[in-house]
Amino acid sequence: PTRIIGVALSKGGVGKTTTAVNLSAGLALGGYEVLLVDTDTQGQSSYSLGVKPKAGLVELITEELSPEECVFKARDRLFLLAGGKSLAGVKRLIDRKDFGGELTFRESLACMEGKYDFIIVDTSPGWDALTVSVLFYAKEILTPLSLEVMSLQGLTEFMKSLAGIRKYREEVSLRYILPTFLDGRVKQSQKILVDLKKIYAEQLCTPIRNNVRISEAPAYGKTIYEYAPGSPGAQDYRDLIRRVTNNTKLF
Amino acid sequence: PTRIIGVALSKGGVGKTTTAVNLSAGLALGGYEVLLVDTDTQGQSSYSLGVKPKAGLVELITEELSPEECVFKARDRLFLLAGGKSLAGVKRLIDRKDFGGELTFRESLACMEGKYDFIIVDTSPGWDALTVSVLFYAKEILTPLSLEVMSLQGLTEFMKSLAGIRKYREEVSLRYILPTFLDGRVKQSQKILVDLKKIYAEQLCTPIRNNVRISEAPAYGKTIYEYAPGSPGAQDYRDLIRRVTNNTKLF
Ligand SMILES: Nc1ncnc2c1ncn2[C@@H]1O[C@H](COP(=O)(O)OP(=O)(O)OP(=O)(O)O)[C@@H](O)[C@H]1O
Ligand SMILES: Nc1ncnc2c1ncn2[C@@H]1O[C@H](COP(=O)(O)OP(=O)(O)OP(=O)(O)O)[C@@H](O)[C@H]1O
Ligand SMILES: [Mg+2]
Ligand SMILES: [Mg+2]
Repeated sequence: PTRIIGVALSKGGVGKTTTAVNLSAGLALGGYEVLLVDTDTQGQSSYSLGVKPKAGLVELITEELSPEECVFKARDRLFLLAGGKSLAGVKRLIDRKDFGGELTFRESLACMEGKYDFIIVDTSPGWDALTVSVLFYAKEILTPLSLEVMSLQGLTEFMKSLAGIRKYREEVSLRYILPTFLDGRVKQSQKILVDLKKIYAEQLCTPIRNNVRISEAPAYGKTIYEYAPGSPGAQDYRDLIRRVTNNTKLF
Repeated sequence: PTRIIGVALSKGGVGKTTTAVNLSAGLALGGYEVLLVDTDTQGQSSYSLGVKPKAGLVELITEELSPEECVFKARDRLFLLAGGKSLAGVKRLIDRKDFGGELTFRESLACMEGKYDFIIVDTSPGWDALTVSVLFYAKEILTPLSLEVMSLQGLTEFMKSLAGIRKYREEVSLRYILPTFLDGRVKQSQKILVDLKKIYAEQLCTPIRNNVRISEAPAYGKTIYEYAPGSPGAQDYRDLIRRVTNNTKLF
């Protein structure tokens, strides 16, 4: 069966898109068939992969084009349903529905299941109709978390909201918490990591270190494996792939 | 007349809340009467100031309470209209209006003008009905920008959206671009700063340096001036206050 992982946290700038792109690309390099779905009005997944698809998620939801025409092949075994500004219209569409708005996404993407080993969903920061609809679709949630108190506060709020969703849909659960921007020099981030280990021991992944190569790669439209294969960033994201696939021999 | 400054950029995690809070608090310390309005569903302005108001912007927009009951005194001369999760309902309210949704905010806040020297509006990341409504209210936009390519891409998209708004409302303009997280060690951030100076020379403010004190202060519910008055963060935000007030003798 297809594993559907939503990369989500209402807090902005914690590494959602970076993680969704490098997780998807890493899984594809590992031999899995992957669909990356960008539900953010910023549409930064396409930018990060250096591609400019002419259609994407909006055309799929509005049924303007067939599913085959909406999906863009970004790399070997890595397919993309692009996001972008026109998704703002989809939010309005969902808000105007009198009932069942939260199922919009699930209905539109039903045709994609079975074709891929993984469907990875990048979400926008904040909390709106589209975020809710993704949480009614994904089965596993991966939350990137920068090691700062404002993000921890964001996590607390997000967990409350997720608990609200789970009352209606038990299948969705927080599966992975991925610390990002770990900076050996900053005392605070080490202390926060220790606190996280106490509360979320089961979900906590090996952190992604603060690595300038990661923030440079999108300028060239490359994944971290293509831009700086030997960097700490590439090593840390390979660790994540091994964790998510439960395959320690990968790479 | 009251100056209305929206702190906005669709990109997440660039320092919008940090800037809105420390700009507001700094102006209040400088003797100005200030209202800080938090339009983000994350409601992190209250958290950063260490206060837990019982009412805020939602109760003002829905007219559940009088304006006096919605405004919370956070510090001397610093008043807060708190944000938070229930703002998600306001977005739905705006989306369901058949016309004039974009004026919701302006109508609700009309009663606040004249009482304050500055109204500073913190916005959420992303692009939705609430963001648009703030852009139909604020006259000046201050955009914090972390010195990374993903944020630069976010700025390009945001400028396009702002240009769309200006067709309907000329009074709003991008007044200040505030580089944040300037890290002397990272070559890329220096290069991006040089590029910004070429394109946005007029709007570009003195950067806010990357300073761990800034990310620690919210844990104690303190502004940067209260938590670490001698830190580079406090110095850089005082520079911003002098620039915004055009008063070089302040502090
Ligand atoms: N481990 C890391 N080390 C250094 N830079 C990083 C790291 N992870 C992400 N970045 C950079 O930090 C910025 C924020 O990351 P990203 O855009 O992926 O976050 P996001 O949560 O998707 O943001 P948004 O909330 O706007 O969608 C980007 O410029 C990215 O390149
Ligand atoms: N100059 C700085 N130096 C170090 N840390 C900073 C600086 N400015 C902001 N921060 C920290 O970076 C994180 C992001 O800042 P902030 O929350 O203000 O951004 P934002 O744009 O409001 O995010 P969101 O998009 O989620 O609303 C916070 O943890 C904050 O404490
Ligand atoms: Mg993103
Ligand atoms: Mg904020």
